[in-house]
Amino acid sequence: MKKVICFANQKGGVGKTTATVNLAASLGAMGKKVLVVDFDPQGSASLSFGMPDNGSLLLKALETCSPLPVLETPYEGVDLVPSGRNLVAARFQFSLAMAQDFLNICLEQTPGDWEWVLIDCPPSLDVISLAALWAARHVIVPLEGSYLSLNGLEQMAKTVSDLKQQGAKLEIEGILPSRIHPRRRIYWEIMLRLEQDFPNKVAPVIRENVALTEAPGKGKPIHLFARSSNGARDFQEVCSWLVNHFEKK
Amino acid sequence: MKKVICFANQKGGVGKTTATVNLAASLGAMGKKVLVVDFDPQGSASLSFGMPDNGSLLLKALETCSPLPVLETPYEGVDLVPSGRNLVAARFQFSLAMAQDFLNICLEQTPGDWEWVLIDCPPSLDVISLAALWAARHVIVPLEGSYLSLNGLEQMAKTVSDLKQQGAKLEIEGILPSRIHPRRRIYWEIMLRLEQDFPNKVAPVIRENVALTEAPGKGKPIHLFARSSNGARDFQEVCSWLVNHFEKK
Ligand SMILES: Nc1ncnc2c1ncn2[C@@H]1O[C@H](COP(=O)(O)OP(=O)(O)OP(=O)(O)O)[C@@H](O)[C@H]1O
Ligand SMILES: Nc1ncnc2c1ncn2[C@@H]1O[C@H](COP(=O)(O)OP(=O)(O)OP(=O)(O)O)[C@@H](O)[C@H]1O
Ligand SMILES: [Mg+2]
Ligand SMILES: [Mg+2]
Repeated sequence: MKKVICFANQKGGVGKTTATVNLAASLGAMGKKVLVVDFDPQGSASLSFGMPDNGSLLLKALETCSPLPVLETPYEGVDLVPSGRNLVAARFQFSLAMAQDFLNICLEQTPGDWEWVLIDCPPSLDVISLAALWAARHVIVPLEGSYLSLNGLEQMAKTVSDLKQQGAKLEIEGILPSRIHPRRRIYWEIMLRLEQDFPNKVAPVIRENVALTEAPGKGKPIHLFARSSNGARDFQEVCSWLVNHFEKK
Repeated sequence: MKKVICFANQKGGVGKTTATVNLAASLGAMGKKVLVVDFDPQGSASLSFGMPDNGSLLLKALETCSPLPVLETPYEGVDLVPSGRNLVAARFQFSLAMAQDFLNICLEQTPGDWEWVLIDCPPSLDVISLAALWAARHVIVPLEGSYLSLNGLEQMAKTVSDLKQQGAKLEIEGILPSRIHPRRRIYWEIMLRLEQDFPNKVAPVIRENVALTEAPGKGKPIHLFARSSNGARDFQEVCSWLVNHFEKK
């Protein structure tokens, strides 16, 4: 049963891409088959795998309702639908009504036996992120340990509930606290709030770790770039949490 | 001579809002008259001033080419055009061609004698951020000390150059390194790159400082929330740099 998961939060810089890339790589290293869909015109996930792209093949597939362009990455078990600046045109070409289908249709036609499809979303409530949400069944919301970031989570919860009212089969499966400074008081305040509002849905946290900032510059996931760093260990924890969470379903 | 400045970077979470809010407040405290235009449907700048809004008045003004809704903030010299979730509709209602005018027209009709207009942009290359760029004469690009953030700057430079080719009167006036960890090697590498690619345009840096993360939760700018913090001192430096930079013009 293919699990299609969106990493979404309209707040910027909360770790959506870092989570998509590193969880995909960890799942792949465990022997799972994973497809990463870089659905952000910034192409951060593609850059993070060392595979920059201009997004024109992806745009073309969406425009013509064709299978998505899939590349093998150098990382075991992980394939990538790359993206880049040309995907911006999707914002001007597709209407709100088309968001329900334009990614869904292409994903369904894309041949491949991946057990996990992880979609990296842009920081924006627009046709691109809405199309990603319509194509997914599950949402993971990364967020930072900050007040402005909590507002992003609140907005996300509202967006998911609006989509469900329109018929989307979508659930917030997890909240992923990221870029965490564990000794800050604001972190403890936020964790209490999260446990209250989303009981049993809060993933293990990803601490702020310079290795996670550097890894994209080498085009590598954290477990290969800095195997014994806090970043690698934290993502290992989150990966186990993710697998248990979904295997219980 | 009114200075209209956009804080723009399609990369998320690089400190656009934190810079807009705190520089506006510092300029106001120096006796300048400042208008902050919160042009992000997330409404982060409005939240950061303690003035959350649903964005419907702003959307209405844009739809009807009317003066923008302006509120006084509790902070000396600073007025605010607030924003919120309802502004999302602008992404679906305005075409790419309309981006040249739909904010410009409203801003020109908005009565007020502000010397500085600071526009906070969303993390996205779309009709909203393009309208902000068309309404401004100057761009300041905040960025983090990370590889993915440098890609955002590169994209921004390309966007500004495309707009100038279409007739926009727009210049990148400054690069604002934010959320800086001064002891990280990646910071030094990035600073060297910036000085090379944008000589004399790199503002003093804003260091990572928990007070800057907490201040929005109290709806206050940093110089009132934590007057002797590194965040307050760094913004004081950047404010002086900003005033000197523009008064030389
Ligand atoms: N735990 C961490 N420790 C240190 N740096 C991190 C961590 N997580 C992410 N980063 C860095 O912070 C920046 C933002 O992270 P990332 O790009 O993953 O967020 P995002 O939510 O995908 O951003 P956007 O909204 O622009 O898509 C990046 O430069 C990334 O390398
Ligand atoms: N120098 C700093 N030190 C500590 N925290 C900071 C600093 N600058 C910004 N922050 C925090 O980091 C987060 C991102 O900053 P901010 O919202 O200003 O970025 P942004 O570029 O406007 O984000 P977006 O792309 O979502 O609009 C916020 O929670 C903010 O409070
Ligand atoms: Mg991203
Ligand atoms: Mg912002």
